Amino acid sequence: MGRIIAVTNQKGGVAKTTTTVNLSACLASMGKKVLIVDSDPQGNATSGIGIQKYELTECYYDVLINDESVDALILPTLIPGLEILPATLQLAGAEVELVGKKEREYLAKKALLSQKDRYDYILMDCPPSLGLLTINALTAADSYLIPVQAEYYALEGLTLLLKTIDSIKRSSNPGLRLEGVLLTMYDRRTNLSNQVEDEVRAYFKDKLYQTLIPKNIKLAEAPSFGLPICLYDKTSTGCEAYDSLAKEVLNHG
Amino acid sequence: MGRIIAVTNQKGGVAKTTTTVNLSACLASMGKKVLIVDSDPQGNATSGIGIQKYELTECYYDVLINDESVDALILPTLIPGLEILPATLQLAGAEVELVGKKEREYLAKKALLSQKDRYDYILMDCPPSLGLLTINALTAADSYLIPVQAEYYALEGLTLLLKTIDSIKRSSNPGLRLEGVLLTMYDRRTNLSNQVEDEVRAYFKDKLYQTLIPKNIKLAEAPSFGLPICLYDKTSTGCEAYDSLAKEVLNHG
Ligand SMILES: Nc1ncnc2c1ncn2[C@@H]1O[C@H](COP(=O)(O)OP(=O)(O)OP(=O)(O)O)[C@@H](O)[C@H]1O
Ligand SMILES: Nc1ncnc2c1ncn2[C@@H]1O[C@H](COP(=O)(O)OP(=O)(O)OP(=O)(O)O)[C@@H](O)[C@H]1O
Ligand SMILES: [Mg+2]
Ligand SMILES: [Mg+2]
Repeated sequence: MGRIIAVTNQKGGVAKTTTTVNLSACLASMGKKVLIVDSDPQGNATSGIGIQKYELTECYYDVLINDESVDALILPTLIPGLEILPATLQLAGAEVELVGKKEREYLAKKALLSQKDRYDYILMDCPPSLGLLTINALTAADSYLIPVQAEYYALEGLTLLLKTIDSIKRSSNPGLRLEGVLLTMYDRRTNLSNQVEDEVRAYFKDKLYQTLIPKNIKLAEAPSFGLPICLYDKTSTGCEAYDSLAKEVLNHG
Repeated sequence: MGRIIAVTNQKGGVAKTTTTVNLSACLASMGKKVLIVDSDPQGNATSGIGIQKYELTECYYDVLINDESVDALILPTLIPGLEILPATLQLAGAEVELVGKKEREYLAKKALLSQKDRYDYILMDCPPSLGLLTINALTAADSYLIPVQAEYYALEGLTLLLKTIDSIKRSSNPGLRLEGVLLTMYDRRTNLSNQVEDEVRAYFKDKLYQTLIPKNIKLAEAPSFGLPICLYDKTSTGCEAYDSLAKEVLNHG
C-alpha cells in the first residue's frame, strides 16, 4: 500500500517543488513506483519534470472540479517508474470553485485512494498558501514533509503551518503524521544557516532529516531544462543530497 | 496625494517582503512619509521592521473584517517617517472570512483612501497567492511592483500574475498600472540570472528597473534583527541597490 506525502509550507520559495521533483525522481531511480501530484496552480513541478503544460487540455483541476478519473490524466516522465498528475493555469480557479462544493476538503482523498495500490509513494506539491488546495492535500495525505529554507523568515512561518495542521488533524484527517522536516538551501559558511538549524533541531529533534540540502546552482538550473537533478547533473552536491534524503525516507518506512 | 503600490507576485520567495521593507525604509530616509501595509498573514514585513507581533491584539485583519479605523492601528518604526499597519496570525482567517462579505474586493481601498493624504507612499506587501488579500491590495492600489527572482520558476509565474491583473483592471480597478518590474537575488556570475534578465527585459522593456538587486547575505540576515538593511549594514551591496531603486521609484514620479 502506497503512502501519500504532502510537501507543504505556506512560506514561499522554500524548495517545496524542488524537493517534490527531486525526491520523487530519486525514489523512482531506486526502483520505487512514484506519482507526483502537482497541486500548485503555478505548475512548477509539471514543467520541472519536463511536461509541456501549454499542450495539456486537462489536469488535476478536472479531478477536483469535474470528477474526472485520475487514471485518464496521469502522464509518464523521462524517469521509469515516475509519473505525474499535472497542473495547468486552470487550477488557479479551483481555490474559489472548491468553496461551494460538498465535502470540499475530501475531493483529493477520494480521487487518490484508488491510486495507493499502484504506487509506493504519492508526493503532492503544495502551493505557498493554506487554502483549499493545501487542505485537500493534507486531508488526503498519510504524512506531511516540511521543507524549511535555512533563513529567518522561513522560521517564522512554521507557527502558522503547525496550527493549520493541528486543525486538520482535529477535523478531516486524524491520522496525519509528520514525515519529516528538511533544511534546504543550506550554506554552512553562514551564521544564519547554522542558527536556523539549531532552532529547527531543538524544536523537531529526530524529525529533522540528517540530510541538509546545500545551496547548489545546479538545482536552480535543472528546471529550465525540464530535468530532475539526477538527469541534469548526477555529480552535483544537490543530487547527492536528494539521493541521501531518498534513503532516509525509505528507512523511515 | 500619496500613491498606493502593491508589491505582488504569487511565486513564493521572490523578495516581495524584502523589497517592501527596504524600499520603504530608503524612501523614508530620503524624506518621504511612507506606510507599509502588511497584508500577508505570515507577517514577515511586520517582524522584518522590528515589531513584536505576538504583543499585538489588533492588526490589518481588524480593518478588513471588523471595520476598525486604520488610524488606530498604525505603529511607528525605528525609521522617522516610516509607519506600518501590521499583520498577525489572525490575518490568516481573512482569506475565508472575506468570501462572505459585501464588496469584499473594495474593503482595503475604502480603508486606505483616507490615508493617501497623510503619506507619500503606501506599500502593500502581498502574500504568495492570488486570493482575496492580494485582490484587495490590487484593487486599492494605484500601481503594482513585481519582484522577480532571477531564476527559472519565477519566470513561469508571470503569465498567471499578468492574467489576474488584467481581470482586476477589467473589474475592480481600471486605473491600475505597472509601477515596475524588479530583478532580485541576481548573481552576475551565473548564466541563469543573465538568461532570466534577457527574457524579462525583452518582455517588460523600460518597465524593468535599471537597478538589479544582487544576492547579498546581509539582506537575509537583517530581518532576524528586525532591521531594514539601511540600519543593519549601510555599506552592503544590498543597501546600495535598494537606495538606487528608491531613486528610480522617485524619478518615475
Ligand atoms: N538547494 C538549492 N540550491 C539552489 N537553488 C535552489 C535550491 N532549492 C531550490 N532552489 C531554487 O530556489 C527557488 C525556490 O525553490 P522552489 O520553487 O522549489 O520553492 P517552492 O517552495 O516550491 O516555491 P513556491 O512557494 O513558489 O511554491 C527556485 O528557483 C529553485 O530552483
Ligand atoms: N537579494 C537578496 N539576497 C539574499 N537573500 C535575499 C535577497 N532578497 C531576499 N532574500 C532572502 O530570501 C528569502 C525570500 O525573500 P522574501 O521572504 O522577502 O520573499 P517573499 O517573496 O516575500 O516570500 P513569500 O512569497 O513567502 O512572501 C528571505 O529569507 C530573504 O531574507
Ligand atoms: Mg513550488
Ligand atoms: Mg513575503
